[in-house]
Amino acid sequence: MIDLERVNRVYVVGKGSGLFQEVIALKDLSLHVESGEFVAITGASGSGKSTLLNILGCLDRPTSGSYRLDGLEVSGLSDAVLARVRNQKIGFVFQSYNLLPRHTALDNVALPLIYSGVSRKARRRRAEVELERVQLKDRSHHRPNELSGGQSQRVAIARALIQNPSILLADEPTGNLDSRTGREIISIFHELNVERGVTVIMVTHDPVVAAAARRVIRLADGEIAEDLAQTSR
Amino acid sequence: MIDLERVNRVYVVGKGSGLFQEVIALKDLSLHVESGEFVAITGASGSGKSTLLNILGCLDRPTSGSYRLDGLEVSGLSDAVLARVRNQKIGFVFQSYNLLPRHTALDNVALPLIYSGVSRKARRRRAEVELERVQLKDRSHHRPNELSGGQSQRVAIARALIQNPSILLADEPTGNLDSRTGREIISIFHELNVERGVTVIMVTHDPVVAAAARRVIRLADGEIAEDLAQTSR
Ligand SMILES: Nc1ncnc2c1ncn2[C@@H]1O[C@H](COP(=O)(O)OP(=O)(O)OP(=O)(O)O)[C@@H](O)[C@H]1O
Ligand SMILES: Nc1ncnc2c1ncn2[C@@H]1O[C@H](COP(=O)(O)OP(=O)(O)OP(=O)(O)O)[C@@H](O)[C@H]1O
Ligand SMILES: [Mg+2]
Ligand SMILES: [Mg+2]
Repeated sequence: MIDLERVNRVYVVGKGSGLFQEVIALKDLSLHVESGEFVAITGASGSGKSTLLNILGCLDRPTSGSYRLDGLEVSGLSDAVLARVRNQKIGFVFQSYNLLPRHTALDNVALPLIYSGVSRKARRRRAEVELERVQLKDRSHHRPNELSGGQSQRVAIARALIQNPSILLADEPTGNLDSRTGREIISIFHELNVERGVTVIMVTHDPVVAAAARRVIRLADGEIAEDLAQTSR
Repeated sequence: MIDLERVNRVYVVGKGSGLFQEVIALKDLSLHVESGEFVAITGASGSGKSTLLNILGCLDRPTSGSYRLDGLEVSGLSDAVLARVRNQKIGFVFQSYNLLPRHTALDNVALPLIYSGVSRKARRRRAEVELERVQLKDRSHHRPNELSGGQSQRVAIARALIQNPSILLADEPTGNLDSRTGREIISIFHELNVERGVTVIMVTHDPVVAAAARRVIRLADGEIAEDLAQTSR
């Protein structure tokens, strides 16, 4: 269960010559998401979607305001505890994938399992299963610079899923995928949500993808402009 | 004018333990594009689109076959001459942007003009114009890690346009843009094509974006599966 209350996120940017500028990426944002929801976050480029998702994923902290995740106040946690919470509960698909460039697809997907102390043999086996699910079985030994854009994106997705997280946060998960491959990915998310109760929150620019969610939240200039329930298609 | 004849591109990938595998990314592909055309290249993830675009952009050489660009056989050119041809004729938008991480948006956009010996003052002025055109005037001093995904994409687009290239090659130019911003970018491409005769070849997964082109080429497994003229919408 996710509870953001009056969250602000201010970035400070150097303009050179000792000058600085503030960017208010999230403005007094409050949001409640129940366990098991399937939410799409939409909005113009620069409206604050990735900033919001990074805070939800415990990768960034609000400048002010509160974030309660399953009853725990995140701002009160040390970095070490936060990392453990993240590793156990959250699968995150980054907008720019963040794969390790000198490791194969297989090793990239298996990475989260190292932190949870899974044996090398079991990590390998589970990573193969996840890669097969996103149709990349025959690319498992390729490194990121030997993969197409959409293949890299799918490796990032497989890595987010390997720990069976209870919360899946995905930032533009189909941005580099053709429509058919994109639909396959969204049906994986849908299946996890419906069959295993995984909470799914995905940022997307694609109206077809947003239509698969049961709730669509539109951001504009760091605020929630719209929050609508819908029948998932 | 672009003439590919029986182009093959084979990648060799190490599988570990001294084993290697070949990936045939383009198979005996032939393609003729006249000056001033507006072409969309579509196809499944991994079908060879970026590989094709990189060869067209003189960023990669075919394993075999011929590429004549405005009558010049590209495979016969030295790397130095190839770089000059590229700088003078071609604007390239990369699927993963390839911005310089420690430089501002303004410096990234101005970069191609350094190679053509433009003065610092003129570079700055022209870069500001291009950034304004993609609605990023107030982000010019941000570095790539201080930009949203779609803002980085637009910086890459502005950089591709700053030299007034005669050929614009764009790899998924709207993948991280909301529909409205994406339409603004495509109308810039359309305007360049119609008013200045720029040859535009863009890879896209978005059927709405592909509809703006006058010719759509669909790749499948490294080959041209379909090549259709259409009325641009
Ligand atoms: N450097 C490389 N070494 C080995 N294989 C590669 C390399 N680059 C690409 N490939 C492989 O070649 C095939 C074509 O790649 P390419 O990047 O052209 O696909 P694409 O059509 O652009 O895909 P996407 O839509 O996902 O971006 C893919 O199957 C990919 O795994
Ligand atoms: N580290 C940073 N420093 C300064 N400003 C930043 C930083 N990161 C993001 N911003 C700014 O904050 C705003 C929101 O960024 P964010 O990445 O959340 O947007 P977004 O909605 O995900 O956009 P897109 O759809 O283009 O990915 C943008 O205007 C961006 O320029
Ligand atoms: Mg974003
Ligand atoms: Mg590609």
